Amino acid sequence: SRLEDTIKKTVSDNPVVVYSKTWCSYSSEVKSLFKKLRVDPLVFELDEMGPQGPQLQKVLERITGQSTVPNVFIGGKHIGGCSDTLKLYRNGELEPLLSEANTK
Amino acid sequence: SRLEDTIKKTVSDNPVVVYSKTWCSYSSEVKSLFKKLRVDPLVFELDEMGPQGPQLQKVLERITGQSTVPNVFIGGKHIGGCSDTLKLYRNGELEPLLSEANTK
Ligand SMILES: N[C@@H](CCC(=O)N[C@@H](CS)C(=O)NCC(=O)O)C(=O)O
Ligand SMILES: N[C@@H](CCC(=O)N[C@@H](CS)C(=O)NCC(=O)O)C(=O)O
Ligand code: FES
Repeated sequence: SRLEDTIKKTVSDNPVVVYSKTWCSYSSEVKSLFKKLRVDPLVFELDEMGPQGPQLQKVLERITGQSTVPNVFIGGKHIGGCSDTLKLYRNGELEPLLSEANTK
Repeated sequence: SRLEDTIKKTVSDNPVVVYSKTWCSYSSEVKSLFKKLRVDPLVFELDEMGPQGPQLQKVLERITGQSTVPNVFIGGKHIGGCSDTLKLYRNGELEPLLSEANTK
């Protein structure tokens, strides 16, 4: 579908992409983590995109199997949600992924 | 107002009250914590109460100064949100508050 192609292009063209909601603390935690790591993700606030928000969330679920926010991609790869991202960070695996994605 | 009186009565009549949203992970964390502590809170899922949900959230803000969920009361006292509750738990202050409220 066209929306699916848009998402695939977005995540391959941008090193870090976060699908988020402005009111959601888990989404805020992920955005703060990237800010702390001095990474500037491309963020889509699904609650501020009118009817396109829920549509994107549906298509993301189709592509990634994940229906929730935040939904995080690094280097075109689906990372997961807030807990997944924090886990990688605590294991020291996040920063290597980020450097790899940024130098592409 | 009538809604304000309802809330005040609810939190004084019930040892633990949580105003929550079903889709919210911070709300889930607070509910899980109480479950782990074998406490059975009275939970209001503001997203499942039709137009009353947003109204309750507004009145809670007027009463407590807190506009967000989860909104937690123990022994009739306003505790705060997820971070506040977790902080009290980690400081060992939550369980005394809970015992005190449950034996009223
Ligand atoms: N374990 C997941 C939890 C994700 C989750 O439950 N997200 C909630 C918001 S905190 C959600 O997307 N709820 C449904 C919605 O907002 O559409 C994570 O760490 O990201
Ligand atoms: N630090 C607060 C954060 C509370 C917060 O930002 N809650 C969000 C949901 S996670 C909220 O209520 N957003 C507005 C809304 O859902 O109406 C806590 O620990 O509870
Ligand atoms: S909506 Fe509360 S943590 Fe996501």
